[in-house]
Order: sequence, then C-alpha cells, then structure tokens
Amino acid sequence: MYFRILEDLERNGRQVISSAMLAKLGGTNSAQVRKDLSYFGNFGKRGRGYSVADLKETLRGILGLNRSWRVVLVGAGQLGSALFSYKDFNKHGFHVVAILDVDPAKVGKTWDGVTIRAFDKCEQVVRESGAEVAVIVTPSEAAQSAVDRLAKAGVRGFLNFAPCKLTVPESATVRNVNITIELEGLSYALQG
Amino acid sequence: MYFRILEDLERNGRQVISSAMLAKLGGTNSAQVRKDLSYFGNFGKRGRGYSVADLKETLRGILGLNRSWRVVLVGAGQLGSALFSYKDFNKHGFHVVAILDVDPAKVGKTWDGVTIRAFDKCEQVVRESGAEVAVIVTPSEAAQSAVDRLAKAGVRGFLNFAPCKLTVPESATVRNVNITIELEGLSYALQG
Ligand SMILES: NC(=O)c1ccc[n+]([C@@H]2O[C@H](COP(=O)([O-])OP(=O)(O)OC[C@H]3O[C@@H](n4cnc5c(N)ncnc54)[C@H](O)[C@@H]3O)[C@@H](O)[C@H]2O)c1
Ligand SMILES: NC(=O)c1ccc[n+]([C@@H]2O[C@H](COP(=O)([O-])OP(=O)(O)OC[C@H]3O[C@@H](n4cnc5c(N)ncnc54)[C@H](O)[C@@H]3O)[C@@H](O)[C@H]2O)c1
Repeated sequence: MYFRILEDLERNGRQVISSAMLAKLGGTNSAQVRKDLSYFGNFGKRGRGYSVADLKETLRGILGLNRSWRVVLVGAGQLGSALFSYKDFNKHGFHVVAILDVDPAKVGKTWDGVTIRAFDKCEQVVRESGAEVAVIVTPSEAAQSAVDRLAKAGVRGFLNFAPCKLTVPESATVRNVNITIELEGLSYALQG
Repeated sequence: MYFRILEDLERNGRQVISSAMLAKLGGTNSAQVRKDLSYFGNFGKRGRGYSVADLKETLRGILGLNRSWRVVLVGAGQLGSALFSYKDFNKHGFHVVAILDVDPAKVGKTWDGVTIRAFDKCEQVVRESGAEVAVIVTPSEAAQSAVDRLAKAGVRGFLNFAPCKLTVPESATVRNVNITIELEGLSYALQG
C-alpha cells in the first residue's frame, strides 16, 4: 500500500512526505504509519518527514519487489498465451523461463524463444530452468495434481488462475486470481 | 461465501445442514449464520437445520447469480481474446454481446459471430446491443476515458483488468482484477 502511494508521489515530483500526509493518503493515522514503517527500520526523523525516493527504494527491497523470479507457465492455452505476452509481468520481476502443457499438438511449439515442453517432464524442466514460481493456467481438474508434482520438484510459489482451491506444502505459497468471485460480486452489486 | 459452501455440499450429496455446521465451514458461529441468513428471509427451523438445495437456490436468486448480463468487451487484445473464449463467463450469466477497439486493423473482424466495432461508436453500440456491463481490457491510459463515455451511454457495471484506479458515477459499480497486487503479494511472501 505505501509502496504504491510513494510511486504516485514520486511520479508527481514530490521529494519529502510527512507521516501525517502518508497516513491521510493511506487511510490510516500517523501513529499507525510510524508503527508500520518502524517495522522496516528507522527512516525519517519526527518533524522532518521521510524522503520519498529513499523510502520507496527501501520498501522495494524489503517487499522483495526488486527481486526477479524464474517462472514456469503451466498450461499453454488462451489465458496462458495472454499472460506470456503481458509486459507487466517482467516489470514486477516475473520472467517466464519455461512453459508446460499436456497437449501433444502444443508441445514443441515455441513462443518468443521459449519452447513448450511436455508436463510429464516437469521435474527435469524445473531443474534445468531453475523455475521458482509456477503460474497455473490449466483446467481446474488438472490444477491440484500439477501443483503437487511441481512442489515436489522444488517450486515454492504458485499463482493460480484456475477457479479451484489448491493446497500446497507448508514451505510453499499460493496466491489465487479468481475472476469468478469478481463476477459474482459485480452481479450482486448490480442487483442491489 | 455460503453459496460456495452449499455448492460443495450439494456436489457431495448432502441434503440438510445445521447452522452450526454451516458456521464451522464458514469460519463463523451459529448466531452469525442465523443473522446472515435471516437477512435473506426465514429459511430453516431451529433444530431441523436448512435444506441445502432450497437454501442454495434462494441464495442464487438473492445474490443475482441467476440473472444474465449483456456485456461489452472493451479492448480486443491478448487478454480480451482470452476472456472472450472463457466458458465460465457464460456459466455466471455474463454474455459478450459487443466488442469495441480503436485499432483499425481489428475493427470489422468477427470473433465467433460478434463483430469488433470502433470505440468511437460506443454510444450507438451500447444502445443497439443493450450492454449493461463493460469488461475493460484496454491499456491503463485509455481506461478512464473509455469508462466515462460508457457510463454516460448507460453502462452500469465495470469489470476492470487494467492496473489503474477507475472512478465511476454513483449509479455505477466497478470491480477490479489486479494481477499486479497478487504478483507483489507472492513476491513478498516468498521473501519472508
Ligand atoms: N480464458 C480466460 O480468460 C480465463 C479467465 C480466468 C480464469 N481462467 C482459468 O484459467 C485456466 C485456463 O483457461 P484457458 O481459457 O486458458 O483454457 P484453455 O483450455 O485455453 O487452456 C488450458 C491449457 O491447459 C493445458 N492442460 C490441461 N491439463 C494440463 C496439465 N495437467 N498440465 C499442463 N497443462 C495442461 C491444455 O492442454 C490447454 O493448453 C482455467 O482453469 C480457467 O478456468 C481462464
Ligand atoms: N495480457 C494479460 O495477461 C494481462 C493480464 C492482466 C492485466 N492485463 C491488462 O489488461 C489490459 C489489456 O492487456 P492486453 O495484454 O490484452 O493488451 P493488448 O495490447 O494486447 O490489447 C489492448 C487492446 O486495447 C485496444 N485499445 C487501446 N485503446 C483503446 C480504447 N480507448 N478503447 C478500446 N480499445 C482500446 C488496443 O487496440 C488493443 O487491441 C492492460 O491494461 C493490461 O495491463 C493484461
């Protein structure tokens, strides 16, 4: 949240910001801001405020936003191909280094230099590519078994687009992008 | 939330459910369940529990999930084409009746019987197609001005995929699917 606010401020050419101002933009209070930021270390002096550029860069490091992740795309279908071409992925440090699919008609094709490999070889592909994160764009019924094999092969992060609940080992993390929930929410709000 | 739980229960062949069980599955308490459900009307009798099938159908009606919406897709690019072919859209009552784009090379092409129209004619297209909901898959910089014109033309619901904040009139609703936030969250969790 703070990171996004700081990005906007920097874009508008602001140099310094007080915790009161940060609180107002973030919808909290100054004490909360100082508490949140102190969690990350000591930034500004009371009374002088925080330097926008320094705070942003430090937050970027802490949030891990400047790290880059090697990504395996699992499912070379409609959404997989849209995500592959999505320029913001790279901007956030997510670089697709491998693509897996079960469809023999797709295996062997190349997207912008990355060859689609057979899911059956996922252990080898994860080892060779060093993939740490998997983006799941398979049909729901295939998603859990794909995730199980990938987690065993060492993948630690999962971004799931299939509308189903996935379980991963303790050592891994899964984030879901569920468009269905947004659709139902929109439908509900419009009925209001 | 209850709707999804009831869907799972029905799939597993369960006929009746008590408010205590519903509370456990939903992570709340029985009193909260009875309060939430009473908002929708009087369903079950204390002691006998709720009929899963009846409760689900009633909730479906109230949540407006069985209504169908006429949708205009704004932006015939990578994500637009993936969403157009997404079968779950129809399952949730969202039917694409029109597609708009500014690229002359795309205008006039047809996707599965729907012709891509020039965004400039959006008022006419919204009137002719009766579109009530717009799915925004344009670049961020074009999104707000597209939404302004569509809201004026009578569109009441917006599902926004562009990574930017959109403002709509009081009478309209916007839901955002922001993949960037999920990416940053995943990156942050993996750094943990
Ligand atoms: N298309 C969309 O706009 C959209 C939007 C939101 C969510 N989703 C979800 O994303 C997923 C993919 O949707 P899509 O529209 O791209 O479908 P799609 O049918 O176009 O693509 C799915 C791909 O997954 C492959 N596949 C099947 N089983 C696999 C496995 N075990 N391992 C690896 N690959 C496998 C298929 O061969 C196919 O290429 C679905 O779960 C869908 O519900 C899609
Ligand atoms: N590709 C993805 O997987 C993905 C994922 C998440 C979010 N997004 C977001 O979705 C949006 C679309 O992404 P994309 O990858 O499909 O881009 P794209 O460039 O493939 O498609 C964008 C389309 O919008 C059209 N367009 C431009 N201005 C317009 C306007 N004023 N009115 C109507 N159409 C207009 C363009 O002509 C083009 O056809 C972007 O905001 C992007 O950040 C994309």
